[in-house]
Amino acid sequence: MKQFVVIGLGRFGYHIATSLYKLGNQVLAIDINKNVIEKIKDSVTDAVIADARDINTLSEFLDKDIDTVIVASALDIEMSVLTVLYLKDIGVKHIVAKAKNEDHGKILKSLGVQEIIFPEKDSAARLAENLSMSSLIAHIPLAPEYSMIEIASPEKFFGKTLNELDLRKKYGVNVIGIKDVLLDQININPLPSDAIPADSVLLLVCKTDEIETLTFED
Amino acid sequence: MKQFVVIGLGRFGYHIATSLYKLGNQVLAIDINKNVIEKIKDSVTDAVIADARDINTLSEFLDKDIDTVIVASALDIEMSVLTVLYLKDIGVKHIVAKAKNEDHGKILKSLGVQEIIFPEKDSAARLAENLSMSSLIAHIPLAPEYSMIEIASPEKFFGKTLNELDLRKKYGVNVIGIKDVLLDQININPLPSDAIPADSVLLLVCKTDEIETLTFED
Ligand SMILES: Nc1ncnc2c1ncn2[C@@H]1O[C@H](COP(=O)(O)OP(=O)(O)OP(=O)(O)O)[C@@H](O)[C@H]1O
Ligand SMILES: Nc1ncnc2c1ncn2[C@@H]1O[C@H](COP(=O)(O)OP(=O)(O)OP(=O)(O)O)[C@@H](O)[C@H]1O
Repeated sequence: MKQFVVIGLGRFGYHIATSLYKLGNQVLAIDINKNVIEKIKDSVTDAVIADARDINTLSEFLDKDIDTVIVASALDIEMSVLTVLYLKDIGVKHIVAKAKNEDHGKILKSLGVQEIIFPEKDSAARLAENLSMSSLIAHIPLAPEYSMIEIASPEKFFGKTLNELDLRKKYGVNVIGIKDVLLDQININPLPSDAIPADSVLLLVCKTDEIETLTFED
Repeated sequence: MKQFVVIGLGRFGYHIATSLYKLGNQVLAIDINKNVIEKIKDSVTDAVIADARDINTLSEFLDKDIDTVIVASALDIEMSVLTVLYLKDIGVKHIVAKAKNEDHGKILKSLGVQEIIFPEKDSAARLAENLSMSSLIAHIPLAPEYSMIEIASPEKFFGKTLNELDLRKKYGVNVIGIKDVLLDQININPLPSDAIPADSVLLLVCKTDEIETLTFED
């Protein structure tokens, strides 16, 4: 169980605080606005009204034992960079901060923030991936040249086992899962003797530049 | 090659338009602000200055052949919902829209928008996952009970082959990749005869509720 502090509860800050708490961590949420603290107090370990630009207040709530502090407010660059400065002075080891734009990101990096988040850019990049692959249902980049993809099973595979199809030798793909769309079930880590049902989706790992040409033609 | 139109070039809109273009798609970017159009025009197929609230202008640039229109502006809910209404009238088949908050999202859904994006919430949920898993370097949910994780290889595995370790039988995990951290190389879809080097990271698929207990003890 890790201990997190989240400062600034806009949409991003509110969701990171409540998600971390749901995943079983201890979360202290801080915001200058009383209404926001009222709204979040039952969904985190503790929530306090405080001004993050006041180093004395910050030191009251923070010490070196905190695993990670997330500065989730970025509308006001002055507040964000002052808060990061004080966190470094107090001795917080791991700081994550949201950035409003590239320039704000550069300043945070020079202050020693370990992880800088651009929510709009992150979300846009993922959506672009998912939208531009045609027969693909999802595409998760794994390594510089490899990806995990979901692709509809070709008809000629229906009823055949992974052993018979020998997909790794023939097409260089590793089948991680077989989703039966009609039964809404997924067979993860399938055995070589498992068959591919009709109307299924394959979850597989393959080379990224082979995705567009993966048609399973003989 | 798919055809996309992106309306509204704030941070999210700008990044979705340029990412889709980089992935090989045709992208038309629309914004009411001349400066933004100047900035993006070399990074997309075409960029035009137009007011999306004017149905006549929209019909000039859009027709039924467009694969997807992305309404990426959400500061002004009126502009967003009016634009979606006109797109439906023109006959656009697939609409994706960014939402400012949950209420805005509900209105977009009732207008028939197929995909609604909350960039701050999406990005916060992913960050929460990555931060709360201790020895894990990354965690990608695959299915309701399965995940793909990156975990540092335990010392007792160093120098041993996947065959010898028989990880699937002993721990129920499927090793998708072995990252050699020192050489910065990754061996995706490793063979059973491949050995696990020292200072490596395993990319594996396992049951989500077993992640916290995955210590590879005998
Ligand atoms: N000095 C401060 N101390 C503590 N909290 C602060 C301080 N200044 C602003 N905040 C809080 O930060 C939050 C604003 O977050 P942010 O600046 O990221 O704006 P936002 O655009 O609403 O965020 P998002 O895009 O994530 O919704 C507000 O809840 C505000 O009360
Ligand atoms: N009627 C309109 N027609 C076309 N573009 C518009 C219209 N109204 C606003 N825009 C454009 O939409 C963009 C604003 O996007 P948005 O409303 O999402 O704000 P934002 O908060 O800057 O976005 P982000 O959070 O993604 O940075 C601006 O570039 C603006 O010029």
